[in-house]
Amino acid sequence: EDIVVSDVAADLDQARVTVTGLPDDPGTAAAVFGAIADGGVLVDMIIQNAGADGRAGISVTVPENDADRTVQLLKAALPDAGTAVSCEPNVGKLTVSGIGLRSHTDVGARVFRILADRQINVQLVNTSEIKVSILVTPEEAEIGCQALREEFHLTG
Amino acid sequence: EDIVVSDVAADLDQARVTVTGLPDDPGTAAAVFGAIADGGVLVDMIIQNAGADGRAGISVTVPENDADRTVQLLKAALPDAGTAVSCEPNVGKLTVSGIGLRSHTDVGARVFRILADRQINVQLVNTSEIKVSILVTPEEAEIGCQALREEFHLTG
Ligand SMILES: C[C@@H](O)[C@H](N)C(=O)O
Ligand SMILES: C[C@@H](O)[C@H](N)C(=O)O
Repeated sequence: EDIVVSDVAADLDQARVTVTGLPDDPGTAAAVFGAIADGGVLVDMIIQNAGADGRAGISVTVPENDADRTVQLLKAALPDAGTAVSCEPNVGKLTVSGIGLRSHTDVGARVFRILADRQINVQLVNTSEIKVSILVTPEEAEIGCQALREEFHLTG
Repeated sequence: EDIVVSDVAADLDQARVTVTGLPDDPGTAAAVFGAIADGGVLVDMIIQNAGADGRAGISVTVPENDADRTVQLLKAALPDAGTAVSCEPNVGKLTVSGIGLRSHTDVGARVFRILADRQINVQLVNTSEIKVSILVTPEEAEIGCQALREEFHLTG
């Protein structure tokens, strides 16, 4: 019954860099990722949510050691004064994977409920078919990982 | 050399539902996904970017036929007057997959450059290790899919 989730993992060595106020026009994302690629930084997660009032935000996660360089690369590539770069130098990434995320409506809700019950604030969410990744603090990632492994009977 | 990308696909039957102005506090995501799960709607993508001023936005993609129901479920579950639900009833999802996304800094930049060269606006982005999903209009998804398959020599 609980094979719906097969693994829960915590990655504690990432940083989040966010660019807000980007012009929501064709070519902006190409400029942002061109700058990061030219600098040789390997990004892990890329997140852009729907924009508003012609502006949008893009976040990336990178290895902690690349955070400052990514911030510099982006600041040098920003199109205009309306954009800003911010950095959370130390985040924890929780990744929950399993076929249940695809086929059971309640697995996602259970994941967020477990974190809420421990007063863990969800900073960012990113999914693919059978995986959901959630950014929290590194301490919360360890607590959340343990709690989620117990919820889905993965401990031991 | 171009085995870095193994597939490009377009899904034209999705809708995007976005909730903005959510309190960025523990428990909010659990309430949002609890409401969707109680309604029996299967979400495909979940995206939350970093919040600002104590508020955050969450987008989900659902089958087109579930768009109205998802909007109703979310409107009934919203915590306060500062939140709002919007819906894009017909989006196209482009998914590019391959090991190169993990190991080559320039594959992501190439993907966004190809779309920019065709004046395609990136509405939303979501990644996992070896996949990037990009929301555009359905017409742009068909054009983008063709162009990306050519760029990475996948055309049959
Ligand atoms: C914000 C950015 O993604 C923009 N919409 C683009 O297409 O490049
Ligand atoms: C916005 C929402 O994700 C909130 N931060 C939560 O933890 O539930």
